[in-house]
Amino acid sequence: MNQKGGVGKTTTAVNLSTALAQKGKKVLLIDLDPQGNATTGVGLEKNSVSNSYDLFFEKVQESKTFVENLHCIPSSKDLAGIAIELASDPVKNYKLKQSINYPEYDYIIMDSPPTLGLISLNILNACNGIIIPMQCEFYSLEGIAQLMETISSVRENWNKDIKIDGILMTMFDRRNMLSKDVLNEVTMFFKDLVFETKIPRNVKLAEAPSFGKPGVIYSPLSPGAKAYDDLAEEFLSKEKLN
Amino acid sequence: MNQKGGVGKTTTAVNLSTALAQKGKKVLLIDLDPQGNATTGVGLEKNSVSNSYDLFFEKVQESKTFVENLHCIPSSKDLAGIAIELASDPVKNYKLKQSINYPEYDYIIMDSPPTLGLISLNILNACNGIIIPMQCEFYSLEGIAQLMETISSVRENWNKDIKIDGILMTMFDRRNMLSKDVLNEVTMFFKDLVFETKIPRNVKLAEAPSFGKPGVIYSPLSPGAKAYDDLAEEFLSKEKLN
Ligand SMILES: Nc1ncnc2c1ncn2[C@@H]1O[C@H](COP(=O)(O)OP(=O)(O)OP(=O)(O)O)[C@@H](O)[C@H]1O
Ligand SMILES: Nc1ncnc2c1ncn2[C@@H]1O[C@H](COP(=O)(O)OP(=O)(O)OP(=O)(O)O)[C@@H](O)[C@H]1O
Ligand SMILES: [Mg+2]
Ligand SMILES: [Mg+2]
Repeated sequence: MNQKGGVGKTTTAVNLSTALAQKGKKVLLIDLDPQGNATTGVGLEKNSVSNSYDLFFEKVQESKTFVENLHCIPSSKDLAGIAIELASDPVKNYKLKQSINYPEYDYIIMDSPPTLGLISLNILNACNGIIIPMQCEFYSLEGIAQLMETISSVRENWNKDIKIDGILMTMFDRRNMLSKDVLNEVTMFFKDLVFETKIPRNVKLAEAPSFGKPGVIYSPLSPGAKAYDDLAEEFLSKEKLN
Repeated sequence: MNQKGGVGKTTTAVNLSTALAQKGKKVLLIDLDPQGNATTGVGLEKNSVSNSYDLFFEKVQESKTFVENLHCIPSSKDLAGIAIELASDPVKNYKLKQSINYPEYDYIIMDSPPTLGLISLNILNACNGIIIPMQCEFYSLEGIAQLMETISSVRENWNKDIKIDGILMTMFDRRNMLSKDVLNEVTMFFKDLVFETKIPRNVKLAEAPSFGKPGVIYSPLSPGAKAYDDLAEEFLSKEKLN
């Protein structure tokens, strides 16, 4: 989650869930962004019969993807109007928590839109861990304080179990000073909250969605794919420790 | 405007308004994104006394920037809750149109958040032209159809004068095929709606905000700054034709 746009939320959701599935974990990817990029990223159609808009009202049937062990609840453009539709619903902040009940999966990964509105609030109430992708650029630094504030107020008022799994530095370009400066600043401030694994800027990750495939499948030997595979390893070993 | 995140909306708003101001036009930049990146991009403080949140309720005093001919109405984090606050206001979609009355400026440029919610709807009702920044990447293509639908429904129901000034291709990297493929696809589909000027990927544009300066001032001879200067020329000559 991160309300800053274009930081790699979808690319992370798609590639981490695929890498975990390739390691034998049963994973459910839920696309909660009305743009539906994660849905396309795993080769599915948007606005299909049972989708993440319906999930605000009832439990829905998941769709299989072409990746073994990876299922998905695709996006719908109806999500764009959900905040207005539920404006007077007394449990509007808990709708996802009520219907997300899929015990057969090892991990459920939700891709969020670039806002801190009703959809993101529902995600924060329904989940137990958050990964914060952060582009190694200056504007990305600006939103972090606000995001941290929102997460701690959710923890105090609604969901005491929520924890930050880590901050993931994305689109890291070792050739430019800006990337290094931002990385240093974030690591100094957030210390071990920052994942060891850094995702490099790698065009293969940006090309993969045009083929309807996750980067780790489209170009498994690329630096971007390898980094997401490392992330999955690090994520699993961090889980064991907790 | 573009609901896809990270496509260069803020970078375009900041650099185009500065380039127009440098050509002697009186420009007002209004930051309507709760993240407040455009406010930082021109060296101002967010959440200051008169800000864009207040603009939903009354006309507010503009702030001077260090750029001659460029004034700004800075952002406020209170914007994040405006959709819920105005949910039952019968004129919630026209609030900005009612208070934006600054005839002394040649151009008013509004930076929008990465969503098609109440703030963006207010912008669409208050303005007469839209620039659509589009990253030369696959996921950016996905959101365009939805954005075009929203704009035409605003034109039919609320604001018949709204027109698309143009689609601006951003972060164009001539070295990679993906950039060229996306550019070709957009140009084939949207023809002369696409600005001739393309903004190259240029790290100087990403570095500038950390110094609180627009790219065209921080590094005026860089490819990114020159491109925004060309855009200002093209924008002015297109205005003359209409
Ligand atoms: N490590 C990377 N290297 C190169 N390109 C990347 C990388 N990660 C993501 N991208 C590309 O950058 C763009 C933004 O990434 P992505 O769409 O995943 O971000 P997001 O945070 O989900 O955006 P939004 O805020 O719109 O939801 C996409 O075109 C994607 O393909
Ligand atoms: N042409 C460019 N070359 C290199 N970097 C760029 C360019 N344009 C923008 N950037 C950088 O890319 C990131 C995204 O750009 P920007 O923040 O302007 O997009 P945005 O559409 O306003 O994002 P949001 O959806 O969060 O509002 C920023 O860190 C910015 O500095
Ligand atoms: Mg996304
Ligand atoms: Mg922006």
